[in-house]
Amino acid sequence: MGKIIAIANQKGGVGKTTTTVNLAASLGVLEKKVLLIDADPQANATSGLGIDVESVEFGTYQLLEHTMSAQEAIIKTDSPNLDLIPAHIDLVAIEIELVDKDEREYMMKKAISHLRDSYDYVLIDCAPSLGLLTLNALTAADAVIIPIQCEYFALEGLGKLLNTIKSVQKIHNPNLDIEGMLLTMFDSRLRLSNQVVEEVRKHFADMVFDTIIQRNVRLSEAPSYGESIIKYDASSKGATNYLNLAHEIVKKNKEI
Amino acid sequence: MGKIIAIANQKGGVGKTTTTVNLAASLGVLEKKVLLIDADPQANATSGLGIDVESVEFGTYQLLEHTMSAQEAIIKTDSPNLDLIPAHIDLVAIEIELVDKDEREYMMKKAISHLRDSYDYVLIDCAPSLGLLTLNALTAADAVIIPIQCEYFALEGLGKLLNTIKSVQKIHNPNLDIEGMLLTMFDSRLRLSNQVVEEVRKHFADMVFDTIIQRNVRLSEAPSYGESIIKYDASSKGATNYLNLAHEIVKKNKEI
Ligand SMILES: Nc1ncnc2c1ncn2[C@@H]1O[C@H](COP(=O)(O)OP(=O)(O)OP(=O)(O)O)[C@@H](O)[C@H]1O
Ligand SMILES: Nc1ncnc2c1ncn2[C@@H]1O[C@H](COP(=O)(O)OP(=O)(O)OP(=O)(O)O)[C@@H](O)[C@H]1O
Ligand SMILES: [Mg+2]
Ligand SMILES: [Mg+2]
Repeated sequence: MGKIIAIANQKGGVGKTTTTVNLAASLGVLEKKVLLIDADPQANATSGLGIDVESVEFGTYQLLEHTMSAQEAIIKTDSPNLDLIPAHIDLVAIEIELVDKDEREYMMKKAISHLRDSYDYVLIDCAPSLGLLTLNALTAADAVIIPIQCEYFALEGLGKLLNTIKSVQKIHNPNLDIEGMLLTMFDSRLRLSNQVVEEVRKHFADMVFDTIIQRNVRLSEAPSYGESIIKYDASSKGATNYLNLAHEIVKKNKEI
Repeated sequence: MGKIIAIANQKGGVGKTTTTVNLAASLGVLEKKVLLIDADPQANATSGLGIDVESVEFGTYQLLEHTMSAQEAIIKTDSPNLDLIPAHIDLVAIEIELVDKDEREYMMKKAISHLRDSYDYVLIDCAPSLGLLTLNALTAADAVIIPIQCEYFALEGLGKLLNTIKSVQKIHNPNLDIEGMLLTMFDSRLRLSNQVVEEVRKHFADMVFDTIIQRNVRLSEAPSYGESIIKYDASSKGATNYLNLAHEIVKKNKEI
């Protein structure tokens, strides 16, 4: 029985896409069958996996409108054991399209729940917002990974995100867990970086993954080649960090 | 006659808030009268100027709903010559509130156009999205500054943003100019950083500011003290970069 995990944080640029793409690729290396759903109109996860966004004809938009099944929307990637439902720029319009539907928060859940039978992990990359698109991902998910950049502004928005998760748990998805908080872009030379790690570990203790993702330029180079870090530079610190994260998550979810 | 400038880019974490706060403070140092409007529900510009977001009772939300005039919503900051209209978490709801109004894109424009008489510059910090809130800012503005992080994903979204600006110019605001593209978080030691600068200068030539904002940890430390970079560390590279940017903009807009 597979697990659906949303990667969400309304703060921009904290490493949501980098985490979704590289965790998905790392789980694939550990022989897990993985599906990545790009739920961000920016379509960075789609291009980060080497797919030409301009040529995408269908994907998450059709999935949410229920004009196409998940099976029909799934495409293969070069990354072993990793499939993708791509995003397209039309996804920007989905929030206005869904606003008047009765079950507007449940469109994703209805479209993907059965995929737990064919994948070990379904990872959903979210946009930097807490709008209807992200609400759909949180309602469909079993758990959420919260990337937290080791910067001051990243701490500010955490309270708001946790409140949103609580209200999703109350109203739409009582089973929603927090898979973990992931510290990203950590630079051990910077006092601020160390302060943020200390602060987050103090407040959230065992909700925080042991694995910390360090700042590593290879991670920001990989998407320009349309490759995950595993394919681009498996010997890099970034690859080691994300493989460790994959191990940590698989270990935690032993029963999968 | 003052100028209204929106600082916008739907890509998250590219330096919109850092630019708005520190450019506003730098223009204040150059004896310009400046108003900063925080149009992002994250309220990072508000907290970055030392205002306690939890204690904010009114601000950009009331401004857009027209339940309070700009004058009533303006508060003073510790930064010389810099006033603020703060954001509050209720701003998240404004997009749904405005959707059914006839003139939904013009609510900001109507509320702030007269402020050109009392300020030299009105800077609007936008959220990482191209929704109704950002559309309001682009419709109200004379020009837009586009921060571009020296990273690969930052280039990807540029086309979409320029298309949005074009459609705002066509439908809502024919006078909207591009004040400039600002390269941010530049690290001269990184090949990727240099490639992005080259690419952007090649494609956009004189639309790109001469001033480049370098990656500088003092810029990310300052908001944790609620201070602009000028107040926090006027001798830092970050302060020098933003003061240079302020000079460049004032020179370009000589007639103000
Ligand atoms: N550990 C890291 N080391 C170095 N660079 C990183 C790291 N993680 C992410 N980056 C870079 O930082 C930028 C922001 O990361 P990313 O785009 O993954 O964040 P995001 O949260 O998905 O952004 P958005 O809010 O726009 O969706 C990207 O250019 C990415 O390549
Ligand atoms: N030149 C710089 N050098 C070092 N750090 C920087 C620089 N500019 C911004 N930062 C840091 O990078 C992070 C992202 O910047 P900022 O929050 O200003 O981006 P943003 O575009 O406003 O993000 P959002 O999309 O969430 O609104 C912040 O933690 C900020 O302190
Ligand atoms: Mg992303
Ligand atoms: Mg911001």
